[in-house]
Amino acid sequence: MTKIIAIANQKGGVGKTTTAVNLATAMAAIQKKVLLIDLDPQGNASTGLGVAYTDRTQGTYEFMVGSCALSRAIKKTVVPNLFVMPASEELRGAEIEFVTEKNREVILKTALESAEFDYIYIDCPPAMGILTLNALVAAQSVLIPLQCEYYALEGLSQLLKTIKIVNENFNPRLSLEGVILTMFDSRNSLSASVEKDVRSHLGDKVYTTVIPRNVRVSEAPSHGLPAMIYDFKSSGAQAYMRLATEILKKEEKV
Amino acid sequence: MTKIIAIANQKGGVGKTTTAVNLATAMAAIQKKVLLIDLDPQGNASTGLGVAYTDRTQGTYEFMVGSCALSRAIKKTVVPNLFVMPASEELRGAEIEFVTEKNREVILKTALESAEFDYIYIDCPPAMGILTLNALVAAQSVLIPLQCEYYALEGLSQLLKTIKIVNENFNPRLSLEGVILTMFDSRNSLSASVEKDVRSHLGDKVYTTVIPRNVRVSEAPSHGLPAMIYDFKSSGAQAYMRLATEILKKEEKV
Ligand SMILES: Nc1ncnc2c1ncn2[C@@H]1O[C@H](COP(=O)(O)OP(=O)(O)OP(=O)(O)O)[C@@H](O)[C@H]1O
Ligand SMILES: Nc1ncnc2c1ncn2[C@@H]1O[C@H](COP(=O)(O)OP(=O)(O)OP(=O)(O)O)[C@@H](O)[C@H]1O
Ligand SMILES: [Mg+2]
Ligand SMILES: [Mg+2]
Repeated sequence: MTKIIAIANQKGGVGKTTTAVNLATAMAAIQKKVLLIDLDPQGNASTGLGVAYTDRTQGTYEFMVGSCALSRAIKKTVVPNLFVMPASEELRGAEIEFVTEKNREVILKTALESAEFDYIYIDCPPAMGILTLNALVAAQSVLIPLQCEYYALEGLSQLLKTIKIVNENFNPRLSLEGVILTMFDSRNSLSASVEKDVRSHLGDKVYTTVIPRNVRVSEAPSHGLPAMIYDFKSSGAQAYMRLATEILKKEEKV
Repeated sequence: MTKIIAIANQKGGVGKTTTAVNLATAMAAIQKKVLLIDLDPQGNASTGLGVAYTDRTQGTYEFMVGSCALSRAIKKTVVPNLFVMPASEELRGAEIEFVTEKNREVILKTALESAEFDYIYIDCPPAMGILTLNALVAAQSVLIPLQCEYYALEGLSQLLKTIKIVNENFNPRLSLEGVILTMFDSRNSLSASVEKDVRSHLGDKVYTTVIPRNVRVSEAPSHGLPAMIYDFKSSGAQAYMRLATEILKKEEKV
């Protein structure tokens, strides 16, 4: 049974794409068959996995509107077992185009019905629009990257409310997969106070693993590589490996 | 004549709100009458200027749809000469609601016709949707905060294309006010290589002033204060003061 996980947070720059690319890579490294869907018109996940701009003409938009079969919309990556569905130029107009469609929130869910992977991760844009709604309806759970900053913390309660509304109105199986703290900077007290605040409110929904701020993680996309491949020994890559292990352990317990 | 400047970049987390709040404060400190419009449903600029959640019922959305006059939609802030139009809950639904309106891109421009300030800054959400389009149509120029990171650099050429399209189709007076480099980290080479790349492409459109990564800047919002007030001597606050001076010097030359 394919597990579909949306990686979402309407706050911008919190590490959605970085988490999507590196967690997907870590899971593929543990021999899971993984698809990463780039649902953000910015196409950062496509870049992070090295998809050339010329290879993005058939991707997420084309797959959603049915003009391209799954097998043609997905590309191999440098990572064995990891495939990516890139964001084409057309995805930019999708948000406005889909608003007036009849079943606008189930377009992605319907298209994915026959897809067979162990995990499908969906990298969402920084907004709570139709594209992110499609991801939340297609997914069984939501993984929330949370930057250890005040504005990011402020948006969390709104995001949890939105997930509850989607669960009640569109997708009764949608649950919170977990919250992963990102860009944790041990040199300043702000990170520590955000962590304390989130753990006190959400308890074991917050992963024990914390992703540190690590420049090697932000350098990797300029080489079209996940941090795991660019610099496996870096603190950021190692943290994503630990996250994958923690997620798998939690699944075994269920 | 009121100068209206949109602070926009579809990439998330690049410092739009932080630039809007601190530049607006710096201009107000130099005795300009300034309004900051929070056009992001997240309401971060409203938080950054200390507007309580209970004080946000009349704000940007209500002003745009005409259910609230300008004088009731704007609030005083701790900074003399600086006013803020907060983001109310209703703004969350505006993106989808406005898509089907007839003159959907000129709603904000029309509403602002009688507003009299020296500067109006508009803090935009991380997306290129109807709300950001309204800001680009209402504004005379766009100020682009650019985080010194690879994904942020990747989105810049797309953003410049979008500005050109808006200039040609909706707002012939729209120009690029400038690009401000944010969260510059002198400890790593990535920041320096992004700076070199941007200056070589855009020349004097990139401000000489660079905003350093400075934890005091990210602590300030938790106190509902601009960094300029929270810690005036901090490197971040001083950089925003220099930016305001540089912008005013450029205007005098014109
Ligand atoms: N652990 C980390 N250490 C250092 N830099 C990081 C880390 N995680 C992410 N970054 C950098 O921070 C920036 C924001 O991260 P990213 O783009 O993944 O966030 P996002 O939530 O996907 O943004 P958007 O809202 O635009 O989609 C990127 O430039 C990325 O390289
Ligand atoms: N110069 C700086 N030094 C340190 N932290 C900063 C700096 N500028 C911004 N930040 C922090 O980085 C985060 C992102 O900044 P900000 O929220 O202003 O970006 P944004 O572009 O408005 O994000 P969004 O796309 O969600 O609207 C915030 O937590 C902010 O406090
Ligand atoms: Mg992203
Ligand atoms: Mg913002």
